Amino acid sequence: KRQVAVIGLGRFGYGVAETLVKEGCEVLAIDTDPEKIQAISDLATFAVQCDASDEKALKAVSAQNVDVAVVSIGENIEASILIVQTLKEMGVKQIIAKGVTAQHGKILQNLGVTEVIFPERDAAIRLAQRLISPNVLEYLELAPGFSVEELAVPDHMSGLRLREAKIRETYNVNIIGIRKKVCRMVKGRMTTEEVFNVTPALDDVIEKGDILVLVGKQEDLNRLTKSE
Amino acid sequence: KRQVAVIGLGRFGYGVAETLVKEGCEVLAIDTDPEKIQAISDLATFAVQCDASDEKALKAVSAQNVDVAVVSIGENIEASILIVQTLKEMGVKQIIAKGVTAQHGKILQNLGVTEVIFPERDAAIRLAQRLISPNVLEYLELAPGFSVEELAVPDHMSGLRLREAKIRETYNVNIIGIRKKVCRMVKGRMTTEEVFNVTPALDDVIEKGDILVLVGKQEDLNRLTKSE
Ligand SMILES: Nc1ncnc2c1ncn2[C@@H]1O[C@H](COP(=O)(O)OP(=O)(O)OP(=O)(O)O)[C@@H](O)[C@H]1O
Ligand SMILES: Nc1ncnc2c1ncn2[C@@H]1O[C@H](COP(=O)(O)OP(=O)(O)OP(=O)(O)O)[C@@H](O)[C@H]1O
Repeated sequence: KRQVAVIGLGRFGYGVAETLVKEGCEVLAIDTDPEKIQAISDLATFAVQCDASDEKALKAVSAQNVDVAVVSIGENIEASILIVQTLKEMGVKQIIAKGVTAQHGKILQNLGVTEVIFPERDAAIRLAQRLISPNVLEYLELAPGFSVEELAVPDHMSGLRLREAKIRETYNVNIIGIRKKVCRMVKGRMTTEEVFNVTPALDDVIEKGDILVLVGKQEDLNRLTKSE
Repeated sequence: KRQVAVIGLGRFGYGVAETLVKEGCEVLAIDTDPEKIQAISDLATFAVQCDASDEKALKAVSAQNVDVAVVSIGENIEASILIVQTLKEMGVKQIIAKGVTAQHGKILQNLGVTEVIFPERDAAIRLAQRLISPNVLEYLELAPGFSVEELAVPDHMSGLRLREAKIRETYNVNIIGIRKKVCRMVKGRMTTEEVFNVTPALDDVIEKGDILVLVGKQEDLNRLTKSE
């Protein structure tokens, strides 16, 4: 089972620690703030209140033995940099650090972190993509220039078979799934449930209210999603 | 062209405003901090320094005319709530608000925002999923229980045709793409480039270093990604 140190229990760090614990990982949680340590102490394998830029403190909790360290310290860029440097010197193989600014990110890259994450910026770009194309419900860049997007079925395609909607021919994007809302009677009450068709066939009918899951080049997706 | 108000230019809000402007949207950027307004004034259609919880101030900049308002205020939960309430009363149809805590998010939902976003928490969950399955490079929940994951080709599959790797038969997941690194000579120098095969065929060969893009039920994906 993986051992992960999470240093800095802000909203990002806390979320990482909490999710890892739920999935059965061993988590060493470190923060200077006793309230944060208190909040996570029931969950974490080991929760320690200390200043992570202090190498003695990190050695005292065997931080060098973890598989991965996640450093999530925002306001104090200097602390973030010192902690990453210390972890590198201690031999921690995989270090993932939250970047606060582009420049902070460059410094972390130069120090040799495995990955810099910009959570707010990533979320901002994804939201902006969805606002630009109002029918796009979700967006993920799969590879440079290629994305997955979820698109609400446009009115003019409602009631057509996939074959008739000619999405692949017209726009050069693949439909990799269809999310349908299905009404069922459960114990005498009408409930709506979502069904995900992960192997869409050309004779499947798409209807208003369904969501198409598409993969393709960004410019091809844009031609489809922005024509709605 | 869509008109979007972005209120609160922290890392999330600023990212939204910047991306929207790059994509050609009209952005009304609002913040109390003159430095933030200065930073965005070259980009934004209209950048205003004011307290967004002041209804007169919002009316003075015609905030009620936007298609969407994004409220991204973190530290001051009260201000976030007041601003959302004011925008609702002004008739802004679509309001997207950043949530700071789960309870803050519930209050925003009860006020009738279109969507609450938890950028740090979303990024934390995605990172944690990738840490749990070390060969998973990307993760997106497509629909309840279904995800897209990007998986590095496991050693035992290297050199096999997709047909021989029997991924769909064994794990019940679809391969919707293959990311390959391709070496080319450009002007006498060796460069690596990534090529994305968005229509993988059963006779395509997968090799160590390639990345498979997979779609399926989370438990089926886990059987594959965690067996590596
Ligand atoms: N030297 C340090 N050693 C250990 N923990 C620290 C240190 N410096 C700061 N922290 C902790 O890191 C946590 C996150 O820091 P901060 O709130 O500055 O980051 P943030 O990026 O704004 O967080 P968020 O993820 O909520 O956006 C805080 O709980 C803080 O107590
Ligand atoms: N009443 C207000 N009216 C307008 N802007 C405000 C108001 N209150 C706070 N702001 C601005 O909102 C911005 C974001 O606020 P804050 O830094 O508290 O949020 P955050 O969630 O921590 O940000 P981040 O997105 O960086 O994580 C700041 O630039 C601040 O000046």
